Amino acid sequence: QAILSKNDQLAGQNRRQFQARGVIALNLVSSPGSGKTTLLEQTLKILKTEMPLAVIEGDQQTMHDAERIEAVGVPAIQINTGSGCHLDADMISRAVQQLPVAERSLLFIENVGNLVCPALFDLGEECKVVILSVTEGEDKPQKYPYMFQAAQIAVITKTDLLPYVDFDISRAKSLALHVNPDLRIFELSAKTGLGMAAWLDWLRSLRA
Amino acid sequence: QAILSKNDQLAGQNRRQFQARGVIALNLVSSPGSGKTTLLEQTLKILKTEMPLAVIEGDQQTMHDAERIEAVGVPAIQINTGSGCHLDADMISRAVQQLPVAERSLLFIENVGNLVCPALFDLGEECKVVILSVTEGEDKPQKYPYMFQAAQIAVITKTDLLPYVDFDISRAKSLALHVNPDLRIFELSAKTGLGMAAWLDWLRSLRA
Ligand SMILES: Nc1nc2c(ncn2[C@@H]2O[C@H](COP(=O)(O)OP(=O)(O)OP(=O)(O)O)[C@@H](O)[C@H]2O)c(=O)[nH]1
Ligand SMILES: Nc1nc2c(ncn2[C@@H]2O[C@H](COP(=O)(O)OP(=O)(O)OP(=O)(O)O)[C@@H](O)[C@H]2O)c(=O)[nH]1
Ligand SMILES: [Mg+2]
Ligand SMILES: [Mg+2]
Repeated sequence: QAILSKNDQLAGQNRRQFQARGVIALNLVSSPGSGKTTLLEQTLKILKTEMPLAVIEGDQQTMHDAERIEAVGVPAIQINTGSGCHLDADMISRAVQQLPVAERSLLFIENVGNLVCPALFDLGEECKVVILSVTEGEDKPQKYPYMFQAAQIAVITKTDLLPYVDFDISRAKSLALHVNPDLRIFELSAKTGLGMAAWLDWLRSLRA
Repeated sequence: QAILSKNDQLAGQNRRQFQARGVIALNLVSSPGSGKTTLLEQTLKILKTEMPLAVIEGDQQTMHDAERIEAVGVPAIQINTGSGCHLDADMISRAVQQLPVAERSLLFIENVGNLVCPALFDLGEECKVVILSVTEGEDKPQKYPYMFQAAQIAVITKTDLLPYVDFDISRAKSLALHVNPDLRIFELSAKTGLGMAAWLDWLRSLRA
């Protein structure tokens, strides 16, 4: 318990610093391989001509995801957690010091791929975005409810694969809303671009 | 650290009890939705006429997975971990007391969907089987190395989806072997049955 309350204090500090500079921080959480980095790549390619952007990447090992983001032309920093299963507020406050985060930036934090532990750790973000791919099965909101309750936004990804998998998208959405009635849900394919417009519009509205 | 060593003691007790009764326990670990329960359903349908079987299911919430196993006609017990992110040896020793595990059974333990935390917790199993679906991307062994190092077996699932995803199966295998040269790797689709024969033969060889 003491770990969480110390984390909450640091998260509060992060949040105040972000708000003072008009920085909107989003915490992207999902299972491993749900498509967080692919969604970011396609999102940043479009938004980078409209607003300042920055990315903090969290993984147990490798620099892969930060390198993919830098290849799009957006500043990114990689945090390696080792055997750790989530990012915490202290890691974020250190990372932000090494990253060029301009005023009124959209700051994306891609968490370690884990649908469990990151639900408990506030990073100081504006909101949590939980990403669920159509290949994982529609029962995840019921089986991993804490993450869907902790999030404000849900993005159902890889919808281009719907013809090939047994995934009932309306059931997945109603199960998610049952666990968290306030969730706003987007459906998209970062690969084909289908559904990206509504997601991009929502991101633009955050800085309005 | 004290938590792990207490867990290791209990795991040792479990292991001795399993060995004394000729029970082979396997710990199935993966990301959420990689196909653990589907693989179990198809495996048990075939093996249930050949040997005694039992299943311990681990999830944050719901009885779904145990119900799916019971529908196949194999005894199963569901452990709900709440906000907990992994099964531990104590949960297993309690569950085994409530489950009819016959002598020389194959006991499958389906862990909570999480590619991080379960790598650290010995349950008393004979070996860990890490499951990676082709929809998650081939870089998972590098990005989540601890789980691939802790496992003895890796199963690449959902190979029926290969025509529709960017997944280089030979690269995934070489990345996995780079992290753990002793891994034995199976490739299969529980949906179409492709590759299941080699997996079933390996399971049969455990009791020989
Ligand atoms: N068909 C399809 N595949 C996708 C889509 N988005 C991502 N993928 C694939 O899904 C796999 C994982 O994608 P990533 O973007 O690396 O996933 P991630 O959530 O960032 O993974 P981690 O950071 O390792 O947890 C890759 O093989 C991608 O090509 C999509 O919209 N459609
Ligand atoms: N195409 C295809 N889909 C599969 C296969 N195996 C499982 N699936 C699908 O993958 C999704 C998840 O399957 P599950 O078996 O519930 O996965 P799981 O690993 O047990 O999930 P959790 O217990 O929630 O972590 C479901 O939609 C299944 O239909 C397969 O071999 N091929
Ligand atoms: Mg990623
Ligand atoms: Mg399951």
